[in-house]
Amino acid sequence: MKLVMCVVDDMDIHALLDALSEGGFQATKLASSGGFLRRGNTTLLIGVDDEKKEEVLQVIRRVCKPRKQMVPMTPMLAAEESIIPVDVMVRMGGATVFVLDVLENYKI
Amino acid sequence: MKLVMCVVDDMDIHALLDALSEGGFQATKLASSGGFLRRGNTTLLIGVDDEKKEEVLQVIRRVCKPRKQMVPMTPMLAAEESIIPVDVMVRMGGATVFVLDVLENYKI
Amino acid sequence: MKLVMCVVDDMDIHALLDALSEGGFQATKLASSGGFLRRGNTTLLIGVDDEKKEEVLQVIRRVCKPRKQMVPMTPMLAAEESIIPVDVMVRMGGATVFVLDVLENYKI
Ligand SMILES: Nc1ncnc2c1ncn2[C@@H]1O[C@@H]2COP(=O)(O)O[C@H]3[C@@H](O)[C@H](n4cnc5c(N)ncnc54)O[C@@H]3COP(=O)(O)O[C@H]2[C@H]1O
Ligand SMILES: Nc1ncnc2c1ncn2[C@@H]1O[C@@H]2COP(=O)(O)O[C@H]3[C@@H](O)[C@H](n4cnc5c(N)ncnc54)O[C@@H]3COP(=O)(O)O[C@H]2[C@H]1O
Ligand SMILES: Nc1ncnc2c1ncn2[C@@H]1O[C@@H]2COP(=O)(O)O[C@H]3[C@@H](O)[C@H](n4cnc5c(N)ncnc54)O[C@@H]3COP(=O)(O)O[C@H]2[C@H]1O
Repeated sequence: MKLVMCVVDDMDIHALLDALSEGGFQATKLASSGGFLRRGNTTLLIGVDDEKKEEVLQVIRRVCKPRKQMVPMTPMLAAEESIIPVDVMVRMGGATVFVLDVLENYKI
Repeated sequence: MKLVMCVVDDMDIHALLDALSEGGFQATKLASSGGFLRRGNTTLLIGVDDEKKEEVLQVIRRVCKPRKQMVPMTPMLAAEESIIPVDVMVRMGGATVFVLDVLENYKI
Repeated sequence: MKLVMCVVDDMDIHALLDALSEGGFQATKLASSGGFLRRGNTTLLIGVDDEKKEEVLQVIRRVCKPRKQMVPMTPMLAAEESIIPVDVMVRMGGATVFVLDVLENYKI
């Protein structure tokens, strides 16, 4: 079994959970937030049999479409005296995916 | 060390945390929700020495008893025109457990 | 790639996220709570290239300083009739860190 851990945009989460359920996949949803933008997002845990892992990745690719967006950032990390926001190009949508190996799994 | 990641029903979480503390195990609790029923549940992270992993699984088995329950589901995934709820037999209680390998661990 | 999963005190989280961003590291923040004290804390997920893992651990060590504190605990686990709180010496601050291996990772 593999554990697919993916961080997705809140706007895609309902469509993604529907698509996973339709495919017969089980998932657990954790509320999270991004370290950089400090905006809410969602982290999904999806335990999946090894031979079904590719299919889960395809569901995520199909539902979570990335796009680029200019976001005004107050330069928190820059020198204190400059408070004029700076536009930074960031990704919205899409998904950040980690696949971990599951040594043992149980339904108790 | 192993990381035991388990998803349990909210009704069992206090008894489970007490039983883990009593056994000398440490745990971190994350609020979560199920991908299918969209109901709140709890995900626990339990870092445990290799030789104690079986004991943690026994604590979970002792505290988290599964049962079956009929739940009316509005067929979200079915054809749109039918809004009559359908009874689906689902598991309540119990636990879904993943055991992951920890390469390194630190108490800073 | 490695997944650095660390549980830190809420008081250190802003400084830690700033220090990680400054170092060019990405992170996802999950609200969590401790199994023993039942107080809120924060669990961070940090996906990092293998050769940068040591640097992330240095950032955590630099920002999250542990200290010891006496905390009155009502002995939940002790015999029911005794309700006099008992002082227990616990760690505050610091970090509990797990390093997991990432088999595959994707930016979708
Ligand atoms: N130091 C920096 N300088 C300039 N731009 C920066 C930056 N750090 C992040 N960004 C940009 O901001 C977007 C949102 O990042 P955030 O950390 O809020 O939200 C992140 C974070 O919650 C998670 N994430 C991404 N990579 C991660 C990793 N390696 N480990 C843990 N979580 C990660 O996925 C969310 C979306 O990430 P994504 O890469 O698509 O999109 C990122 C990226 O385009
Ligand atoms: N497509 C489907 N068709 C019919 N019935 C379905 C179904 N998907 C789930 N169920 C049923 O509903 C119960 C609750 O699922 P939920 O996703 O809300 O809540 C789940 C989810 O949060 C987590 N979980 C279970 N398996 C997982 C996995 N492979 N990966 C990640 N999380 C999992 O554990 C909770 C309890 O799961 P459990 O298997 O005991 O019990 C499941 C199962 O009996
Ligand atoms: N049975 C017991 N008897 C006496 N004292 C006890 C105890 N269990 C915990 N403590 C003390 O209480 C502190 C807070 O634990 P808590 O579980 O609330 O909060 C924990 C928990 O959320 C997490 N954590 C620590 N070790 C973990 C592990 N092996 N697995 C999962 N989470 C862990 O990190 C937080 C801080 O842990 P840290 O070890 O620095 O500090 C611990 C420890 O000093």
